Amino acid sequence: DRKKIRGVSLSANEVKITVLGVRDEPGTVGAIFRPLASADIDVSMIVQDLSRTSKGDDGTDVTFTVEQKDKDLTLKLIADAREEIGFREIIADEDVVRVSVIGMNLEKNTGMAQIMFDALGKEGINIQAISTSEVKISVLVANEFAERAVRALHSAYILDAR
Amino acid sequence: DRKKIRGVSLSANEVKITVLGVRDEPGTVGAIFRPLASADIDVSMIVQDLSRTSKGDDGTDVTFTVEQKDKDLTLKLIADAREEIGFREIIADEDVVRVSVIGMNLEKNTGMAQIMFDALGKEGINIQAISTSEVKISVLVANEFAERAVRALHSAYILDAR
Ligand SMILES: C[C@@H](O)[C@H](N)C(=O)O
Ligand SMILES: C[C@@H](O)[C@H](N)C(=O)O
Repeated sequence: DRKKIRGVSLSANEVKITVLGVRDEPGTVGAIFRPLASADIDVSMIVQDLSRTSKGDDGTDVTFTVEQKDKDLTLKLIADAREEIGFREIIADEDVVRVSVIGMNLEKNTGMAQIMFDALGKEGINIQAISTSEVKISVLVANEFAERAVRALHSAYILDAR
Repeated sequence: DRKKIRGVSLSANEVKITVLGVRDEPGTVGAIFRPLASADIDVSMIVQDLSRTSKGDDGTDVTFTVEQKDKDLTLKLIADAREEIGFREIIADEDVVRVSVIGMNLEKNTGMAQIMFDALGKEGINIQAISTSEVKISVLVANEFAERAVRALHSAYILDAR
């Protein structure tokens, strides 16, 4: 039932921000996003995949995306909050695009995610970040792969034939 | 407009699986989830927040959750695929619960995520993983915080008063 996937979307105006070595204690991500929320900066995707119990005490990493127009302010606000957040380094990567497959009841549907990953893998497209939900599976890939990714996913989910 | 959040959900039957030091090349996550999909193992949440360009060439990490009954088979299948995936270590953590706030149009709504993070931070609840989407913001926290997290979020989003 690849039919569960209704479409493929591309979000090309995003900048990937990764805060590395964040103090892995209660309150830290609140400290990252509070100034961004106050400044009305839209954050599209937030992913964190580890915590200190799995990685040791040198902090953990958090990735999120903002619109290109908000990149500089985002970096400034996070740098200003350095003491409160506690981080080692912050990276901004403009060379990303967010590719998503959209549907319903995707949670617990391992097969739907695997089709996406295999389709991109076969095209030699490296996946930089992953976030999943009931209605959407999103990955970040380099800009240069945007069109190839969309075509590969259309084909993998047999969207062209419908 | 905390009213955008309609409810808080708790998913307590989940085991957090983290594959550490995964070969950060095209096809790798496909190799992780293909055997799980074939074995009909439901995967609820998949998060990856880094890729080699931000972390160096020692691989990256991927976290996902499965039901407790599937823990042993999941570990076995991934160990069997070790050559194809290429990873350093795999960790299973049963002491987690997934807490989510549910609503609509949550993407790009930084304020809604920040309320959740601040509420948990104030309770001293450490966030182990984060995944966001248009309809749900999910975090993984230790089992012991399950009830406290739900109460704190109900209060933060003023859900009790409605
Ligand atoms: C790293 C970050 O998520 C931290 N654990 C927190 O709870 O805010
Ligand atoms: C780490 C993993 O996501 C890898 N980059 C892949 O594309 O499969």
